[in-house]
Amino acid sequence: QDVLMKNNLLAERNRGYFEAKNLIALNLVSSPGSGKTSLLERTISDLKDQHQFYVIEGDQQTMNDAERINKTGTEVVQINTGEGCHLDSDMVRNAIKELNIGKPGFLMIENVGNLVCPALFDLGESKRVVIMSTTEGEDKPAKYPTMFQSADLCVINKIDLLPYLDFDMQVAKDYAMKVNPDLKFIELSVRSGDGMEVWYSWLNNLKH
Amino acid sequence: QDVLMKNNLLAERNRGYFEAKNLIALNLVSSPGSGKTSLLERTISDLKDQHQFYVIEGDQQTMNDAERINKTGTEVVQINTGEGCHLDSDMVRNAIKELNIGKPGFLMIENVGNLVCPALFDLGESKRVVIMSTTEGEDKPAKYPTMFQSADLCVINKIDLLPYLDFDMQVAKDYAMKVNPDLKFIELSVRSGDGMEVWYSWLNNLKH
Ligand SMILES: Nc1nc2c(ncn2[C@@H]2O[C@H](COP(=O)(O)OP(=O)(O)OP(=O)(O)O)[C@@H](O)[C@H]2O)c(=O)[nH]1
Ligand SMILES: Nc1nc2c(ncn2[C@@H]2O[C@H](COP(=O)(O)OP(=O)(O)OP(=O)(O)O)[C@@H](O)[C@H]2O)c(=O)[nH]1
Ligand SMILES: [Mg+2]
Ligand SMILES: [Mg+2]
Ligand SMILES: [Zn+2]
Ligand SMILES: [Zn+2]
Repeated sequence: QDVLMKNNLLAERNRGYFEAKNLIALNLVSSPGSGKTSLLERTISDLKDQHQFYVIEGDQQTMNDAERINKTGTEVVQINTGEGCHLDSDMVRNAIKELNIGKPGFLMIENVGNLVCPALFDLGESKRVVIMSTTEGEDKPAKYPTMFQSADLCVINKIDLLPYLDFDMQVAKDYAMKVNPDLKFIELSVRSGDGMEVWYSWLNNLKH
Repeated sequence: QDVLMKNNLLAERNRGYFEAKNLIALNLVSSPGSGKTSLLERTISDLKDQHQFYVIEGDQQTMNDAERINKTGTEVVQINTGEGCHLDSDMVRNAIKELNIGKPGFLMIENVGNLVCPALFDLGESKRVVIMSTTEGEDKPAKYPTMFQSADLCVINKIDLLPYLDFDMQVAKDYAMKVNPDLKFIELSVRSGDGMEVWYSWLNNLKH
């Protein structure tokens, strides 16, 4: 596939650019509504005194997510993909140019909510974080394996809802470990704040 | 786009085939984990004495969903799309050949969990049902508009969880009505059974 080859070449170029600017780039992927933007909102509000954040938002339509990030006072660029189902490295390259990159820090790229297509498109990120929520059921890692295989970390969000669900955490992790034995997990709730400190120390460890 | 044109021609052929066999074909689409298979399981168990059901399951990998449908005693075929992110009319045409179509009834096609790409691929269905769950947030119809524009009915599932969420039903419907003023809604919970009878009468009305 020429498209993927071309994308991967540009992704490496992005990776070099991020390295030169001392940016740690994360690619946040999930189903629609798993909580990517909520995680970013809370993370930025809690850590903006310790770290510099830049955000690229990817969605088919609307500025909704960028507006939410904007409220935290962080530099954010919204990419609207139209009928497109994923971000690619060229879109990210163009978006970077619109950001005022000064101090080193984190570049958070929130991808289009889609567990399929974004898995195939390297953006130049140093880490890929897949977010699944307890409300989606345990078997998504098995049914949408490419995404979980390509991720470094799996954040399991909305653990505040566990008392009201039949979700079995171990079953979900086992499904994920089958497709990616190296996958790390963090269980948290953006809403209640449970587990956020584990996510924050994972982020802090990236910087050293 | 040649791909879409070719797909649409085959979709019409499917439509003719379904008409000849007196099948009412539904295309069920949603985010991963909104409850497509759960809705089918409960619908089939409740209505199998009144209607004949056939099911086509679409997923990247696994037989999980087909196995769940199999337990209801219904004819089901699983399509595994691999890296593919949506069902197309050719896949459905091939799958139909594997089903033993005898009596007239409902052909339920559960698409790959993805709010983006399946919107562009007509399968030959007579109705398209988009399922959103209360746990995904209200703004999905605005952020993934093509899917909601292309749907005839929007089932809002998991209303049993409303007491534990900030989800505003009217806000969600307003977002959807903006992109598709003709969209009909049914609020239900597959788990508790609330609203299922409204869905059943919607199905029954299709037959007349
Ligand atoms: N109960 C609960 N709800 C949450 C949590 N995190 C997010 N939500 C809710 O989940 C819904 C979706 O959250 P978003 O942050 O918009 O999700 P997203 O992944 O960014 O969605 P898209 O960008 O549209 O794909 C919203 O209604 C949030 O309030 C959580 O920890 N617990
Ligand atoms: N609380 C609650 N949970 C539900 C309801 N309907 C489905 N679920 C749960 O939601 C999760 C996903 O359900 P599925 O039926 O597998 O969803 P799906 O849309 O078929 O998922 P994919 O085919 O993988 O895209 C499971 O854990 C179900 O138990 C409901 O009405 N209420
Ligand atoms: Mg978002
Ligand atoms: Mg399913
Ligand atoms: Zn795609
Ligand atoms: Zn796609």
